[in-house]
Parts: sequence; structure tokens; C-alpha cells
Amino acid sequence: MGEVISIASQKGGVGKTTTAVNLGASFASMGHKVLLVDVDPQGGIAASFGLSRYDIKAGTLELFTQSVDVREAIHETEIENLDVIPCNVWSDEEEKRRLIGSAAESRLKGALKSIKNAYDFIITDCPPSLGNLTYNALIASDSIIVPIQCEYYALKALGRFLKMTRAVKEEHNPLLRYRGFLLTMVDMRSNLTKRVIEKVKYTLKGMVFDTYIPRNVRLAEVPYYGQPALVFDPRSKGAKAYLELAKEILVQDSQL
Amino acid sequence: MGEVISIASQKGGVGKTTTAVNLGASFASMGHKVLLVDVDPQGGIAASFGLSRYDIKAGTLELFTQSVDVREAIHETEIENLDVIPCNVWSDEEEKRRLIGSAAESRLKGALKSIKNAYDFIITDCPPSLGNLTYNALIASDSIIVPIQCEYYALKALGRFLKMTRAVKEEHNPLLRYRGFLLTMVDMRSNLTKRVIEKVKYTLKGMVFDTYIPRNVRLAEVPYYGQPALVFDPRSKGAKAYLELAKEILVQDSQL
Ligand SMILES: Nc1ncnc2c1ncn2[C@@H]1O[C@H](COP(=O)(O)OP(=O)(O)OP(=O)(O)O)[C@@H](O)[C@H]1O
Ligand SMILES: Nc1ncnc2c1ncn2[C@@H]1O[C@H](COP(=O)(O)OP(=O)(O)OP(=O)(O)O)[C@@H](O)[C@H]1O
Ligand SMILES: [Mg+2]
Ligand SMILES: [Mg+2]
Repeated sequence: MGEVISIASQKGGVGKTTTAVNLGASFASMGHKVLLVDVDPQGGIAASFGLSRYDIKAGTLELFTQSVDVREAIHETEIENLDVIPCNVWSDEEEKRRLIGSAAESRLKGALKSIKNAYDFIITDCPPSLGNLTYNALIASDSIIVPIQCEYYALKALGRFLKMTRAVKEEHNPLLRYRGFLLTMVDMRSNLTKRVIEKVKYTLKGMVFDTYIPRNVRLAEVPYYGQPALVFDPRSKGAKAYLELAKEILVQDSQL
Repeated sequence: MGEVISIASQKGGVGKTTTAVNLGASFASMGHKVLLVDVDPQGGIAASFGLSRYDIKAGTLELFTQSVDVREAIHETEIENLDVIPCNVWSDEEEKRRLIGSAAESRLKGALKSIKNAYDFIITDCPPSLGNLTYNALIASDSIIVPIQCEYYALKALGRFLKMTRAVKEEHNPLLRYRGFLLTMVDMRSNLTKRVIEKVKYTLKGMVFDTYIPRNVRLAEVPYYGQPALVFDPRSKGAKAYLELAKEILVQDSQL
């Protein structure tokens, strides 16, 4: 039974796309079937797998407009067990943006229903906002992973994000739960980082993953190579950290 | 005659808020009257000046709903010549978000009209999206500064952002122009950064500011101190870089 996990935060640049891509690849390398769904018009998933506009015959737009069978929007990648549905609602195309901005909040949930059991994990990459796209993703999800950049603006934005997800849980999706909070771009030499981590762990008692993702340039090179770090540099600190995270999530399950 | 400058990019975490706050403070320190307007429900401007929910009697919400005189939404800061209109549409308050999400696209322009001449610069901090809030800011603006983080995801998102701003210029605001593109979080020791900078300068021929903003922890401490870096550490690399940027912009004018 496939689990739908949303990688979400309204704070920008905290590592949502990087987490979706590299965690997805880690699960896939361990034999789990994974689908990445890009719900962000910036199209970070396509950029991470070297897909251009011309490679995408159907994608997130068709999910929201229900104009094709969802299977037609699925693109295989060079990684075994890893498929993607790229976002083909280009943020500059006002018309299409409005179309998906006004779709019903449970549209994505409906669209994914028929393929949920074909995958072990369906991971959605959310945009840095709390609009209809993120709502759709959270309503379609079983759980949420919230990347937290260890900086003050990200810390200050956290409270509001938690309030919003609680509202989605109460009004639309009572089974929604946090898979965990993930510390990203961690530089343990920085006092600022350490101070923020202390505050985060104090506020989120026990909900922060033991695994943290260090700042590692190989992760920033994913869109340059068009592959997850696990593929072009499996020995890198970044690739190893996401593999550890995948293991930690799988262990969470076996203890449940 | 006040110039309205939008700090905009749909890519998250590229330094929009950091630029609005520290560039605004730099202009103010040189004797120019500055107003910062926060158009992002994350409320980064309030966080940068230590304003809590309880300090804000009126703000961006009232601008969009035109429920009070705009002067009531203006808050003074401890910095001479620098006022702010904080965002009091908390991203978790669905009702208010819908209210401003559906306001007319030129609502902000109308709201700022009566105070435009009271300031030399009105700087808007935009959210990481291309929705109604960013549209409102761009339609109200004379010019745009686009912060560019020197990384590949930000580079890939650039093309689409440029297309969208061109559409706003053609359909809504023919006088809108680029003030420039600002390289942020620059680490000249990183090959990735240098490669991306080369590409950016090649693509944007001549529109990239000579001044770039180095990665500097003092800039990340702004929301911790609740003050621009110029106030708590004027000798820091980050504070100096924004001062240089302010000078470069003022020199641009005198040459025009
Ligand atoms: N652990 C890391 N080490 C180094 N760089 C990283 C790391 N994680 C992410 N990055 C880089 O930081 C930037 C922001 O990450 P990313 O784009 O994944 O964040 P995001 O939350 O998806 O952003 P957005 O809010 O725009 O969707 C990117 O340029 C990415 O390559
Ligand atoms: N030059 C810099 N050196 C070090 N840290 C920086 C610099 N500029 C910004 N930062 C930090 O990087 C993070 C992202 O910057 P900021 O929040 O200003 O970006 P933004 O584009 O406004 O993000 P959002 O898209 O969420 O609105 C913040 O934690 C900020 O403190
Ligand atoms: Mg992203
Ligand atoms: Mg911001």
C-alpha cells in the first residue's frame, strides 16, 4: 500500500526539492518503487532529471485538469524503481496557473488514487507557498516531511506553517501525520546553526529526525548533472545522509 | 518623486527579504526616506525589525482591503528615515489569504499612490511565487531588483521568471524596468558559484550589478537581532556590500 509523503514548507529555499529527489532515489536504490510528483510550477523535479519542456508529454497539469489517464503523465528515469510526474504548468503561463490554482482542493488526491498501490512511496515536492497547490498535496498525503534550514527566518516561519497543517488535518485529512522534521544545510561549525538547532529540537520535541543533511556541494550539483547525488557521487556526504534518512524512515515503520 | 522597487523572484530562499531590509537600511543611512512594504505572508520584514503580531495595528492586509488610511499601516523603526508596512496576513489564516489573493491586481498601486511622494524609495519584499501578491507588487512598481542565488535551481528558474515579468510589463505596467540582477550568497571559493555566475552574466549581459553580496553570517543574524546588519555590525562584509549596492543604484540614476 503506497504511502504519499509531501515535502512541504512555505519558507523558500530550505531543501524541499533536494529532499524529494535524493530521498526518492535512496528509497529506489533499496528496492522500493517510488513516484515523485512535482506540484511546484518552478519545475525542480524536471531540472533534477534533465527533463526539458520538450521531453514532457503530460504532467501535473493533466493531473489537475484530469484530461488524460494519470499513467500518461508518468515518466521513467534512468534509475530503476524511480518514476516522476514533472510539473508542466510553467509559472509564466498565467492561464494554466489559474486553471490549477482554482481546481478543487482534493483534485490531486483523486488523480493519484488509481496508482497509489503501484508504488511504495509517492513523494510530492511542494512550492514555497500555502496556496491551492500545497493544499492539494497535503489533502492527498498520508504524511509530511518538513525540511528546516537552520536559520532564523526559517525558524520564525515554522509556527505559522504548523498552524496551517493542523487546519488541513482537522478540516480535510484527519489521517495526515508528520513523518518528521528534517534539518537541512547543516554546518556544525556555525554557532548560528547550532543555536537554531537547539531551538528547533526544543520546540518540536522528538519530531526531528536523528539524521540531518549537511551542507554539501554535491547536492547543489544535482540539477547540473540531471541526476540525484547517489548516482553521480554515491560516496558524498550528501548522498549518504539521504540514504541514512531513508533507512531511518523505514525503521520508523517497523517499530510502529 | 518616490521610486517603487520590487525585490522579486519566484525561487525561494535567494535573499529577497535580506535584500529589501539591508538595501532599505543602506539608503536610509545615506539620508534617503525609505518605506519597506512586506507583500509576503511569511512576514520577513516584521521578523527583521523585531515586530511581533501584537505590535502591528495595521499592515498589508489593510492596504489590500482598503479598510484604513495607508498612513495607519506605517510603522516607524529605530532607524531614522526608515519606515515599514509589515505583512499582517498570516499565512495560516486562510480567510485573510483568500481575501488578498482575490483583490484586484492594481490594488497595491492604488493604496501606495497617496504616499509615494513622501518617500525617496518604497521597496516591496515579494513572496516566492507568481501569484496575485507578486502581480500586485510588480504592477505598483517602477522597477525590479531580482536577487539570484548562484546555484543551478535558481539559474533554471530564471528564464520563466523573466517571461512573466515581461508579460506584466506588456499587459499592465509599460514603464516597469529592471533596476538590475543581484548576485547573492556568493562564495568565490566555490567552483559551482563561479560557473553559475559566468552563465548568469552571459545570459543577462550588462544587467547584473557590479556589486555582489558575499555569503556572510551577519546577514543571517538580522532576524535574531531584529535589526539590519548595518546597525549591529556596520563593518561586516554583508553590511558593506549592501551599502555599495545602494551607492551603485544611486550612481545609475545620476548617469541616466
Ligand atoms: N544540503 C545541501 N547542501 C548544499 N546545497 C543544498 C543543500 N540542500 C539544498 N541545497 C541547495 O540550496 C538551494 C535550495 O534548495 P532547494 O531548491 O532544494 O530548496 P526548496 O525548498 O525546494 O526551494 P523552493 O522554496 O524554491 O522550492 C538549491 O540551490 C540547492 O541546490
Ligand atoms: N548573503 C547572505 N549570507 C548569508 N546568509 C544569507 C545571505 N542572504 C540571505 N541569507 C540567509 O539565507 C536565507 C534565505 O534568505 P531570505 O530569507 O532573505 O531569502 P528570500 O528569497 O526572502 O526567501 P523566501 O523565498 O522564503 O522569501 C535566510 O536564512 C537568510 O538569513
Ligand atoms: Mg523546490
Ligand atoms: Mg523572503
